Amino acid sequence: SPLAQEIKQTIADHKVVIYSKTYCSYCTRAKGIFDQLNTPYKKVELNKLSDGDQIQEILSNMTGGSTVPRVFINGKFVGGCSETASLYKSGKLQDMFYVVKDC
Amino acid sequence: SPLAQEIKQTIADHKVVIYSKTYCSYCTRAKGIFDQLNTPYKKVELNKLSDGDQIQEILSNMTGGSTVPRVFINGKFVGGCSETASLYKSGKLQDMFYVVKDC
Ligand SMILES: N[C@@H](CCC(=O)N[C@@H](CS)C(=O)NCC(=O)O)C(=O)O
Ligand SMILES: N[C@@H](CCC(=O)N[C@@H](CS)C(=O)NCC(=O)O)C(=O)O
Ligand code: FES
Repeated sequence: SPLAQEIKQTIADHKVVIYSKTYCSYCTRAKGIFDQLNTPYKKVELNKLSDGDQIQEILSNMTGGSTVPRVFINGKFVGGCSETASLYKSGKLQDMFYVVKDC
Repeated sequence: SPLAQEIKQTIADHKVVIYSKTYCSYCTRAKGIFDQLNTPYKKVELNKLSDGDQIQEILSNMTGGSTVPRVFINGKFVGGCSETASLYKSGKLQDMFYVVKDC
């Protein structure tokens, strides 16, 4: 569908995409993590979009779940708030961003 | 107003009252804390009530904020998720429930 294509394009076009709702503290926390890393991200606020429900449904088909936040990095689904926070605490999230050249 | 009276009655009638929304992880967490303590609580799921928005507005007048969760213990406003979690971690929440007789 055109909307599914649009979603796939968004995920391909941005290093980090966060499907979110503006009133949700879990979404605020996920965004805060990327703010901490000084990493730009594309946020899609589903409660502010007329097709927000449809987007959430397509995301459910794509990723197996429809909750927010739904975080994509490098075109891949990474998880929600818990997964993002867990990757951040373990340092694995940072690895997705910084490229250290070998000496 | 009758609705404000109803709210005051609810807060007076139950040891713990949690104003909540069913989809909200912060609300789930607040409820989980009282589940941990094996303490019964009255939950009011605002997104499931036709007058949910009005209740939220009255709560804002009563407590200075309209976010959820909004937790009352012994008829007093205690706070949201952060305050409840903080009281639990410090042991102060438990003190509100167990009465230890002096020897
Ligand atoms: N464990 C998940 C929890 C996600 C979750 O339950 N999100 C809630 C909001 S906090 C949700 O999407 N509820 C349904 C909805 O808003 O459509 C995570 O860490 O992201
Ligand atoms: N720091 C507050 C955060 C409360 C908060 O921002 N709640 C959000 C949902 S997670 C909210 O009520 N948003 C507006 C709404 O749903 O009406 C707490 O610990 O309870
Ligand atoms: S809506 Fe409250 S944490 Fe997501």
